[in-house]
Amino acid sequence: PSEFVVVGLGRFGYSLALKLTQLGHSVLAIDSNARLVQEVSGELPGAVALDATDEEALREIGVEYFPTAVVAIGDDFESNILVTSLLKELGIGQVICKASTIRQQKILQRVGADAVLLPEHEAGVRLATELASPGKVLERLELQPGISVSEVPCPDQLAGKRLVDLDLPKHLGVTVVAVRGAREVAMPGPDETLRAGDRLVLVGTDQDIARLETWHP
Amino acid sequence: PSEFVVVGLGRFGYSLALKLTQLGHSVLAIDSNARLVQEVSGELPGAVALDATDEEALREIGVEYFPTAVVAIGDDFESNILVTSLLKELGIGQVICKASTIRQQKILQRVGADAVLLPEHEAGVRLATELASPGKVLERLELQPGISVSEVPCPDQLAGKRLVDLDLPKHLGVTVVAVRGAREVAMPGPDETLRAGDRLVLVGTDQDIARLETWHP
Ligand SMILES: Nc1ncnc2c1ncn2[C@@H]1O[C@H](COP(=O)(O)OP(=O)(O)OP(=O)(O)O)[C@@H](O)[C@H]1O
Ligand SMILES: Nc1ncnc2c1ncn2[C@@H]1O[C@H](COP(=O)(O)OP(=O)(O)OP(=O)(O)O)[C@@H](O)[C@H]1O
Repeated sequence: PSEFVVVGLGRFGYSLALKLTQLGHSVLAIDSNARLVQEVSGELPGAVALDATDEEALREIGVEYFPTAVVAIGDDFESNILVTSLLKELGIGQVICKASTIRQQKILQRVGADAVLLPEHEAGVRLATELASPGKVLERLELQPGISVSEVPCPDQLAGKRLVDLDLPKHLGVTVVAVRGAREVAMPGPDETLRAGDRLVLVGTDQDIARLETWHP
Repeated sequence: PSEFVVVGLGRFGYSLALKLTQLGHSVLAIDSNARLVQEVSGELPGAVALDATDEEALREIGVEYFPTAVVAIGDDFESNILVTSLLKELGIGQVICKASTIRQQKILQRVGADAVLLPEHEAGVRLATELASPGKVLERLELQPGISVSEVPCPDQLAGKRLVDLDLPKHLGVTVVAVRGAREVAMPGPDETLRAGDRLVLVGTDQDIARLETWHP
């Protein structure tokens, strides 16, 4: 497992620190609000209350020995900039920040941030891509414009049939890379039999994936 | 293409409406701030200035004929609830909202929202998953815990080799579903030759994908 510093425990920072902790990594969570640190200390055992713009305080807890830090400060943009540049000066290899606007993103990049996220913008774009993709696509990873790995419900007319008999690559140009739901199968073999309620993870063009819904073997 | 209503043009709502428009769908964008609507009218031709809690005003523009609406109001939670329940009463099939907290999410679900997003929470969890996944994973879609579709840089020692000669499924248990970068190939054939600078989209366990980095044919 790795080690991460997370500065700022708002909705974004807290969810990040919690998920990293649940995945088994060690997280040094920092927030200037002592009451908040107290409240989360059960779930984030390494949480520390300090002002991250205070270089002395950061050195005392050994922040410079961490390979990756995330700065999750929103409203107080001056703190956001100060903390980001301090962490880079202390020698942290990868400093990831979040910004509220594109202008803020540019400024944080100038002071040395390795990556700057715009959570609200990205969430809007992601929802648009999901709404715009065809059929009942549940999850989608765009491989290139118009081609994706998409997860769709298994159409009723395909339940009970084996992949080798359906030959989806030949008839539709799509390949099943996983079957999810009641059972979880990655890279299913030719004899795999589809069942009602399955979710199929497919690779192909969005048009071909959309045709699956109404295609009959 | 489909038709969408987007109420609220903050960072989330504006990015959503813009991306849907760019993907060729028609968007009825609504915001109570007339100055803002004026500013975005170049990129969002269908933008309208009105208070979406006003049922008469919504009927006048025919909102009930749209299949999907997204409510992207943040600070004013009362408006958020009122607009969400109004749109459901007007008969819109799919109403998607965003909330700032889990409590707000529960309330919006009670008034009939079909889906409620928590953009900041989801962005935190998504970054945690990316930071926690092994190797230089660029993009990752979890198929099941520990198994994913991941995009990784093509290791130097594999450049110049054909997929049939590498036989990655046999040696590592991973399958290449796409090659990206200079050329974009989905479901590459056995004769595909990998090149330095390629990005490989693989299906397999996180451990097996991580081994690719240092594996020698
Ligand atoms: N100098 C600082 N040192 C440490 N923590 C700080 C500092 N400045 C702000 N914070 C903390 O950062 C946290 C997140 O900041 P803020 O609430 O402004 O962001 P936000 O964008 O609203 O968060 P989110 O959208 O993730 O909920 C707060 O809990 C705040 O106490
Ligand atoms: N009743 C209403 N009718 C139409 N628009 C509204 C209404 N109430 C608020 N809005 C608009 O919704 C937009 C987004 O709201 P707000 O700025 O509170 O959300 P936000 O959570 O800060 O947004 P984001 O995080 O996406 O930037 C604003 O532009 C505001 O004018």
